[in-house]
Amino acid sequence: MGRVIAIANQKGGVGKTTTAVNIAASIAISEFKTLLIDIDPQANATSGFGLETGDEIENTFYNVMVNGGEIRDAIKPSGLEYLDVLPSNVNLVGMEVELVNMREREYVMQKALKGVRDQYDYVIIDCPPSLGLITLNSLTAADSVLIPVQAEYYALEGLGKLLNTISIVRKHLNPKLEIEGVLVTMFDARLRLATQVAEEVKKFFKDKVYKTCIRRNVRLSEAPSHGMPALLYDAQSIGSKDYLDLAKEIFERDGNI
Amino acid sequence: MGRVIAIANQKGGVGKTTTAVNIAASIAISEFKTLLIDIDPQANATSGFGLETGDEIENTFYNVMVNGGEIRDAIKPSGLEYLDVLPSNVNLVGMEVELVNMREREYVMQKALKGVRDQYDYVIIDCPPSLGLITLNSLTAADSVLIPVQAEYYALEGLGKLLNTISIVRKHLNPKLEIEGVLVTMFDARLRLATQVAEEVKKFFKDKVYKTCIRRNVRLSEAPSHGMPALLYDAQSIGSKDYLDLAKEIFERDGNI
Ligand SMILES: Nc1ncnc2c1ncn2[C@@H]1O[C@H](COP(=O)(O)OP(=O)(O)OP(=O)(O)O)[C@@H](O)[C@H]1O
Ligand SMILES: Nc1ncnc2c1ncn2[C@@H]1O[C@H](COP(=O)(O)OP(=O)(O)OP(=O)(O)O)[C@@H](O)[C@H]1O
Ligand SMILES: [Mg+2]
Ligand SMILES: [Mg+2]
Repeated sequence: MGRVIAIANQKGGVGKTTTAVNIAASIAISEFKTLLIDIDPQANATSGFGLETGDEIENTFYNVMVNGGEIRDAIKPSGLEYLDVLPSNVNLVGMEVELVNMREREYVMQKALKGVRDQYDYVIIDCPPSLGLITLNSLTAADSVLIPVQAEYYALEGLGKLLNTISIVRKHLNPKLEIEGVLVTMFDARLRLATQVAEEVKKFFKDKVYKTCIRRNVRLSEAPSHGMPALLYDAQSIGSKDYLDLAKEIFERDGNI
Repeated sequence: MGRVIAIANQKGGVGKTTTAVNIAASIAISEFKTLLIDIDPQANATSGFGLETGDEIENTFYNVMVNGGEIRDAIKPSGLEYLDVLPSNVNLVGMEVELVNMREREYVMQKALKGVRDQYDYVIIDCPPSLGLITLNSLTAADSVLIPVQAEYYALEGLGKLLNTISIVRKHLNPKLEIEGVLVTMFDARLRLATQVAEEVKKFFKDKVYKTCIRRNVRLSEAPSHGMPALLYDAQSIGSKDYLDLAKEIFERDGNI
């Protein structure tokens, strides 16, 4: 039975997509069957694998969510053997407004995923930078949420609101929702601010914080322009190694070693 | 008659708030009367000036937009003589849903600003990372939009969609909306990727791109933790100087020198 992990944080630019793309690739390379879902209308995770976002509605996740289409038709190969991708689609922009008037609007994704959960070991969902209905749907469908936190001051500010939202979802929509872990991203050890923020995060989240911290590494931001995760673009890079370490830590917590 | 400039880009973490806070301060220091409006529920621009976001509804912009309250009651001093701030408020999170069912929902902010536009030379609006109703309201109320673009690959991807939205707003909601300018942010000249992205931006936007480019500078990300813009935190910093140069460029384009 696949574990569904949402990558969420309403603060913009904290490394949600970079984490979704690279953790999905690192899990797949360890031969666990993985599905990456890009539910952000910006479609960055989709282009992070060199896939088209397309503007027709047929065979897209939008079609699955809004018109009850088959999820199997929307899934595309990633170029990595054990990894499939459910690409984003420009129509997703209108999804929040469409969802507002649907019955059980927070459960639409949970229902859509019923058909595929047992075909994957891990399902990773990349969320947009907001706490709107798309992110609420992802948190309701997920078993746990992985929270990337950029090593910057503004990134600390939104954490309280995110935790509030998670406990509201747990209380009313998805009682099993846990925090998978908190990941410090874009960490530059030369900056005092980065060390201070990382310490604050550890004080606040204690053992929920991964021992692995993703260091700032230009290879991570170059890889998407080549349409591939860091481990295919430059396997020897710091960025690629950090995400492989993160995957190892996730497996250890799951007893998958 | 005040010029209203929205700082917008749906891509997260590209420097919208850092630009809004520091350009507002740089304009005010040149003795032009300035109002900074924080319409992002994250309230980063509000804390960038050390102000409280508060959770009561009285005397907030939410109250002005949803209940027709007086905008004058929601404006707070910033600590800089010629700069006032209209702080964000936690209730703004619910604003998008409230707006969906209001009459003329895209014009609510335009109407709310009627009472104050002529008391300021410049009104700066910090937008959230989305193209939802809050950002649409800001683009409808604005004379022009300043687009920060982070010197990163993913930041290039969303520009087409943002330009689409701007032309839709110009066609149906606000015929006078112009592009104030495109600002390259977090530029690190040592990285090939940054130079490549900056060149793409110049090719795409031509003379709309400011000559001033905001360099990556840790003082800009330290300043918000002290509740002040960079020019008060460290006036000699690269970040502070870059934003003063940007203000000068804006004045030259306006003939305000
Ligand atoms: N560890 C890292 N080192 C260097 N650059 C990074 C790192 N992580 C992410 N980046 C870059 O920082 C930018 C922001 O990251 P990303 O787009 O993954 O964040 P996000 O949270 O998904 O943003 P959004 O809120 O828009 O969805 C991207 O250009 C990305 O390439
Ligand atoms: N020129 C710069 N040099 C160094 N750090 C910067 C610079 N500009 C912005 N930052 C930092 O990068 C992070 C993202 O910037 P900021 O929060 O202003 O972006 P934003 O577009 O407003 O994000 P959001 O999409 O969440 O509203 C912040 O932590 C900020 O302090
Ligand atoms: Mg993203
Ligand atoms: Mg912001």
